[in-house]
Amino acid sequence: MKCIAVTNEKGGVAKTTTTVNLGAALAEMGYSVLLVDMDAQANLTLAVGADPQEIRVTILDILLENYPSAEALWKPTKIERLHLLGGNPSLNLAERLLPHQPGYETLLQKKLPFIGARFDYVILDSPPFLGALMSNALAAADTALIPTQAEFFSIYALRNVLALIRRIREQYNPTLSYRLLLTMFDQRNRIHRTLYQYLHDHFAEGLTETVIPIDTRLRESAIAGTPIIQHAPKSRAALQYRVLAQEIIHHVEET
Amino acid sequence: MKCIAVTNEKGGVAKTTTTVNLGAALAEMGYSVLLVDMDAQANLTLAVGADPQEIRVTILDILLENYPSAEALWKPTKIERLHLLGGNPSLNLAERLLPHQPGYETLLQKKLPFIGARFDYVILDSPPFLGALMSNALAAADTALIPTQAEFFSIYALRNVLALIRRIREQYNPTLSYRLLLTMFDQRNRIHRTLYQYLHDHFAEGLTETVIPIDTRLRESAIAGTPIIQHAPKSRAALQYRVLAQEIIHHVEET
Ligand SMILES: Nc1ncnc2c1ncn2[C@@H]1O[C@H](COP(=O)(O)OP(=O)(O)OP(=O)(O)O)[C@@H](O)[C@H]1O
Ligand SMILES: Nc1ncnc2c1ncn2[C@@H]1O[C@H](COP(=O)(O)OP(=O)(O)OP(=O)(O)O)[C@@H](O)[C@H]1O
Ligand SMILES: [Mg+2]
Ligand SMILES: [Mg+2]
Repeated sequence: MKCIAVTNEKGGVAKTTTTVNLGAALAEMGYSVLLVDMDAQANLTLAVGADPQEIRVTILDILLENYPSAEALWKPTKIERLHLLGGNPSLNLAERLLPHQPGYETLLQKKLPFIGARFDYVILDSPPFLGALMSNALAAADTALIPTQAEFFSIYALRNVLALIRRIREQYNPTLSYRLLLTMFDQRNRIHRTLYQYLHDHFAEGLTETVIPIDTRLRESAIAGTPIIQHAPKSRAALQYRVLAQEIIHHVEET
Repeated sequence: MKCIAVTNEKGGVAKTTTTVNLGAALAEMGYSVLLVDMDAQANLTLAVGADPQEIRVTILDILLENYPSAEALWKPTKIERLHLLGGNPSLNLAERLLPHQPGYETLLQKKLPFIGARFDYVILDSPPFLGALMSNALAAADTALIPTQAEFFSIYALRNVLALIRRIREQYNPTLSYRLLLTMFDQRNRIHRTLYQYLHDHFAEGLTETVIPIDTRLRESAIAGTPIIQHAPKSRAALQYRVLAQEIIHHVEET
């Protein structure tokens, strides 16, 4: 079992879109995948067509050991081999409840073998906030996948996320690696091209080869509650998320 | 003095871009404006060309009354009549420190007359998180300005933000109004047009008449650390943010 934390403090950089579509691409290739929604917005839950109001047990309940043992922790989605541990607004309480637990940053690291044992991949979608849930995700993960746009605020955000990754690596998770993924890239936009070059110059080995282009079919797939692989199998975004899945498999198997 | 809270749980919907440019448009019209960065990402601080590492006192220090009294709370920016109460990563501690204070949700409401007395407008940029800082912003504000994209996750996020506004209105701030602002609108995109129609049908009187189009000059102005009004005064975005300023003035003066 390998665990991937999709994370970035910057909002709206396609963390959720990457989590659901990377997961669906891995499932299409035959891997069994668990998606975990760690964001109170519950967009990952929506992205697979589930209803946040029907989610009884979230990752927060599991970390606090506060759920009926008979309740199933994850549910299948309409996509074969793709399962969901859903989210709902109660995840907002994490920042208040978790820090009081001893060793709170490694609660997920300890629970993951129990939650993820049956899966080939567990992919965590984190909220846009450098808090307790994000540090849990990084402490538990084999690799952090950091979606970023080729825009100023997104690139500035990298310093804090990479600093957190360094701290978590030193304190809890020595083999934690990371990959930066350029998302919503508009080839025709001069700023995007210039800042992509900047990312290449400053983060060369950390950047994935795969780039996700801007593709309105992804907006449609969010509305449809269906990953792009199923919603528009021949779209540019579907193709690129399949290529990304290949690249991530190589990366996690190597490290 | 009127206070505007620019807020939305959804990440990347142009909260910061709207705060800096609405502020600059009001300053251009002759109003004195204080911008308050309530986000640990400190993007508002960057957007006016300031350095988050040089910010000694943040809004969190003020709410906790934990700052040297001789220190100036705000600094001028390079734009006349536009001032900044800056942010830095220490704002991340707000969710842990504030909830222990008695009546923590109204700390800013009580302090605002002291902080904002000399200004015509105080504009608050909040983080993408339904937490203590956002509720403080809403309890203190005359009106909430909610930037939203014409996209599925953004529209879904409105239910939680409007529910929070209703609660804050009932508990602490009975005259709190709100306005939804469509941002990054791409007229050529079918999904954007369809969901804009949906917003009109479901939120008619709450929606501003002004729409902010997608305009790459805004990406440039973020890099330049200069509001669009100064960076590209004749751009579509500069024009629309000036129109928005007019509309907001009417709205807050009416209520
Ligand atoms: N490549 C793309 N092309 C076009 N639209 C995209 C693309 N990737 C994501 N989007 C859209 O952009 C918006 C932001 O993406 P998403 O919600 O996945 O980001 P996020 O980082 O998870 O946001 P948050 O910080 O709020 O969790 C969504 O409306 C999504 O549908
Ligand atoms: N109208 C627009 N046209 C083009 N780009 C825009 C527009 N408005 C904002 N942007 C860009 O989109 C990105 C998101 O905007 P911004 O950072 O202001 O959103 P935010 O809601 O403050 O994000 P966060 O949730 O991370 O605080 C930024 O890179 C910004 O420069
Ligand atoms: Mg998300
Ligand atoms: Mg912002």
